[in-house]
Amino acid sequence: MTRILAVANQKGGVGKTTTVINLGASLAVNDLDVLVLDMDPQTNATSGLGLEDTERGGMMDLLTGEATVGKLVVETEVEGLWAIPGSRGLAGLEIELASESGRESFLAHALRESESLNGYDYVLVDCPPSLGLLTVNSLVAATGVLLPLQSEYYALEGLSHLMDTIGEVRRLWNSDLRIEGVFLTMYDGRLRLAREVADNVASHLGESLMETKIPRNVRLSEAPSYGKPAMLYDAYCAGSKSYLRLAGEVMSR
Amino acid sequence: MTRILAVANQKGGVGKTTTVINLGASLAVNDLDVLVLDMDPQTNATSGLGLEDTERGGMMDLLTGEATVGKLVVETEVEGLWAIPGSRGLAGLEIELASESGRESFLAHALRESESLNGYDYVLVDCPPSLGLLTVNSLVAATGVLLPLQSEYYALEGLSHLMDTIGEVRRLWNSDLRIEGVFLTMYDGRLRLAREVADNVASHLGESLMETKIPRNVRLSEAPSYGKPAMLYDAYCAGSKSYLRLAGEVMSR
Ligand SMILES: Nc1ncnc2c1ncn2[C@@H]1O[C@H](COP(=O)(O)OP(=O)(O)OP(=O)(O)O)[C@@H](O)[C@H]1O
Ligand SMILES: Nc1ncnc2c1ncn2[C@@H]1O[C@H](COP(=O)(O)OP(=O)(O)OP(=O)(O)O)[C@@H](O)[C@H]1O
Ligand SMILES: [Mg+2]
Ligand SMILES: [Mg+2]
Repeated sequence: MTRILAVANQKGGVGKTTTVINLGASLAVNDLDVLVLDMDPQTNATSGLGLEDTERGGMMDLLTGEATVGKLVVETEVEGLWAIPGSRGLAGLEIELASESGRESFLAHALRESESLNGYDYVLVDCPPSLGLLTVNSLVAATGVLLPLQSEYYALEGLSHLMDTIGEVRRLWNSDLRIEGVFLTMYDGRLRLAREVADNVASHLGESLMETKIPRNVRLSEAPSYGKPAMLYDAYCAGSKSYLRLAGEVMSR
Repeated sequence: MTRILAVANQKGGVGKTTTVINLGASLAVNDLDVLVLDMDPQTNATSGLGLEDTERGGMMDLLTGEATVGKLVVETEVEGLWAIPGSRGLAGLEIELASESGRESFLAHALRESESLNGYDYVLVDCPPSLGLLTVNSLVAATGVLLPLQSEYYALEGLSHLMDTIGEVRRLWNSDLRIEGVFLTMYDGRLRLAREVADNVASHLGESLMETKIPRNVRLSEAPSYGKPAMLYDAYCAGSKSYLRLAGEVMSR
């Protein structure tokens, strides 16, 4: 059974895209077949994988039913890692779909059509920094949610709002949606703020908090300018190693 | 004439909220009267100033015409700095307003009603990480746009898209909208990536790039947990000083 994981958080800049790319690559090197879906109109996951975005092709064609997964999928530089490129035109979708009935289930329908997901062990969906229609579509289509949490005050503040939204989606549209885990990103143990956030989250979330902390590591932010996951740019850096550990944890949950 | 500055960038986590709060405080200590408007449903600018957000009061009442600026404004801990708290309900506004005519001008109308802005030298508008209706409303109402740019690859990649949107707003709804400036945030000169981004922006933007670079400084990220601008938390840190310099530059433009 394909696991569809939405990587979501309405707080901006917390490491959603970096997680989709590097967790995706780390799962693929474990001999798994992984598909990345770029649901963010910024199309950062697309360029971070060295692919071209489009105005209305790629994910837009998938959501509007113009084409199936099989027709849209492209290879990346990592064996076992495929992707459907993002569309800048997704930004207008919120308004275009606003009055359609079933507007929250476009992605779920597209993925259920045909045997599109046969053969993929994991699908990772990169969400935009909002709780609008694109993120809701991702949560409705997903089997689980991964929540990257930056070790900062504002990120912590937004967590309860995100959990409420996940609960609402589970109640209204997707009763099987489970929280795969929350994990800390850009973590620097030397900073008191980071340690405080970690303690706070551990006491509130218990089990849901994953063991792996993704450290702040400049190699993770350099890799996208080469269109590669960190493991192809610098496989021995702390960033690459931490995403391999995260992949291990995701596989064992 | 009141200067209305939208602080915008669809890329998440680049320092929009941190700029609105700390630039606002820095302008206020220069004996200016400043009003902060929190147009982000995350309401981070509201909590970062130690204020309470609401579900549908505050900015939502302003946009829907329920109340004027005079009725909604509250004091902050900084003399000369006022704010209208954010509303979590703004998240639903994109869909609620989608079919209304003039949906892009709700904020502009609200600010033009009555003498609401008399007495303020500056209005700073904190925008959400998207180019949707809330950001467009802010750009239509603004006299100028300030663009915080994180010294990272994805942030640089999104800049041209942001400039296109500003051009479109200028063409369709607000011909006086000018770019007040682009400035680097979370800048660490020891990192090659940061220097590369700085060089790249300088060669493309020339004049629009502001002299002041906001350094990465942990005190800026600690201050919001106390509900204070950095200058009330640690006035001598590099973060506070850099925002005072930025205020000097904004005042002289
Ligand atoms: N662990 C890390 N260490 C250092 N830099 C990181 C790390 N994770 C991400 N970054 C960098 O921080 C920035 C924000 O990360 P990213 O773009 O992945 O976040 P996001 O949540 O996808 O942002 P958005 O909300 O805009 O979609 C990027 O420039 C990225 O390269
Ligand atoms: N110069 C800086 N040095 C260190 N930390 C910073 C700096 N500027 C902002 N931060 C921290 O980085 C995070 C992102 O900043 P901020 O929330 O202001 O960005 P934003 O663009 O408003 O994000 P969003 O897109 O979610 O609205 C926050 O936790 C903030 O405290
Ligand atoms: Mg992203
Ligand atoms: Mg913000």
